[in-house]
Amino acid sequence: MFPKATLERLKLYHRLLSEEEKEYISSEEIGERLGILPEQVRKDLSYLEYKGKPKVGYNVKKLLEELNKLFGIGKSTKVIIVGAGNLGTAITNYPGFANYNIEIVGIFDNDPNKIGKRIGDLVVLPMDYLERVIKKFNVEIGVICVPKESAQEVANILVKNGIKAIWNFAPTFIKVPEEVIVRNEDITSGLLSLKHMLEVKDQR
Amino acid sequence: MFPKATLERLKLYHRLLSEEEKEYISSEEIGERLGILPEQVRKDLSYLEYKGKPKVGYNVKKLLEELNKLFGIGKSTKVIIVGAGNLGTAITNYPGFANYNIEIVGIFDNDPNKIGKRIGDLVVLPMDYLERVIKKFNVEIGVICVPKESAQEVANILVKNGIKAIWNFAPTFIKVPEEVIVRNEDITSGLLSLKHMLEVKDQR
Ligand SMILES: NC(=O)c1ccc[n+]([C@@H]2O[C@H](COP(=O)([O-])OP(=O)(O)OC[C@H]3O[C@@H](n4cnc5c(N)ncnc54)[C@H](O)[C@@H]3O)[C@@H](O)[C@H]2O)c1
Ligand SMILES: NC(=O)c1ccc[n+]([C@@H]2O[C@H](COP(=O)([O-])OP(=O)(O)OC[C@H]3O[C@@H](n4cnc5c(N)ncnc54)[C@H](O)[C@@H]3O)[C@@H](O)[C@H]2O)c1
Repeated sequence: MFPKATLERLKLYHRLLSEEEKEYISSEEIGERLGILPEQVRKDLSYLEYKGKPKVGYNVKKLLEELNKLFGIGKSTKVIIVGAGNLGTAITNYPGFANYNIEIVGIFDNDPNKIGKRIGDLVVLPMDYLERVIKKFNVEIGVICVPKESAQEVANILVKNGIKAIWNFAPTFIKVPEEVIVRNEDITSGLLSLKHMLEVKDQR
Repeated sequence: MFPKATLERLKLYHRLLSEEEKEYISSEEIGERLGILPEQVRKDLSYLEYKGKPKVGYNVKKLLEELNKLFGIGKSTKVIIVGAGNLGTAITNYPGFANYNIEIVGIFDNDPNKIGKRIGDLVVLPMDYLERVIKKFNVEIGVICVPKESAQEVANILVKNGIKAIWNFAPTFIKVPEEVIVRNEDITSGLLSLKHMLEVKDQR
């Protein structure tokens, strides 16, 4: 594990490196730009697996890759939501996803009254824009927030457009090809466990 | 386990018994009212733990208690929701709770534009009705669907009015007395597990 102070400085190096255009950089240069002793910079970077080369310095891309992994920044997962009703809106607005580098890049609906509505930074799009958005952002996960009668039809559209995993909130079983991952979400299980905890408590 | 046909008939007996005022009832009486042979009634009821007494018959209350337990009907758990926004509305409308005998008996908000709005069978009430509804329905569980800035204040109101368990959706830590059960819900964990499943799959 890294000492806390080292971790804080690594975050500074990370920000500097993500804006660096050159291929290699030295500990002297990093130190000068951040007002940190070069010996300290070398000591901090020694905690990483990637080692720099004497006289040449550190490969910016390799350092950045390892720091990205350390901070979980890597490739961010892109998600789209189908169904801009109550649940779809609550999920789109929820700030919790950003912490895990999960980005909601599109929300879709087939109701003309919903299309064009603004939800957070997004605008509700019609279903025929789905393909374009999935391709543009290389979207991997689709979330189903439509009534159960429409769930299978929406799942088919998602699979047809290359979605690899589906988070299904509609209370029904959807059939998808074997290579597509499905997670059926049912928040009632949270309430059930509370109910059981109360019953156990009351019996004592 | 009960044979399927027996289970169906037990449901008929259950409905008949829940309207029966007498203390005891015989298999002949049950059979006559439902058009089922008394031998068949006796055979079906023999699957239960409670046994009737010859000449006296079956104790209606005891039979009903066991059938209630069998069908999970028992005492239904009453729940209220604070925050009639997107999430609160989606939860109130969700049909999944009825299957587990969980009944949402009230939804509250402090925004005048929301008060009076109809959500399913309920009408959004102002916060000062909370005490009355909790007392009237003997409510045990409160659900927090307000922004995180208001979560602690709402938790205090729920605890003051005798709520025993809180289901908290606001992304913040709430402090409650030790005897109150809190479950913090975070649906992002569902999406995170999907993200990890995708990463594992891609690495193969
Ligand atoms: N699993 C859980 O724990 C849980 C909890 C709450 C709600 N739900 C479920 O989530 C779903 C959404 O709930 P809600 O309260 O937001 O409902 P809602 O009616 O507010 O929203 C549904 C939206 O889907 C849109 N829609 C319907 N068919 C469509 C289609 N074919 N293509 C695109 N859009 C379509 C509608 O126009 C509407 O905007 C429901 O199935 C509900 O049962 C699940
Ligand atoms: N944990 C999760 O997985 C998850 C997922 C989605 C949303 N959320 C959270 O759930 C909460 C609700 O989300 P939303 O999208 O429905 O927000 P929303 O803004 O649509 O609804 C919030 C409602 O709370 C009401 N409110 C605010 N302060 C109040 C108070 N003191 N007393 C009574 N009512 C009050 C508002 O008037 C509004 O109607 C937020 O905290 C959000 O971050 C959590």
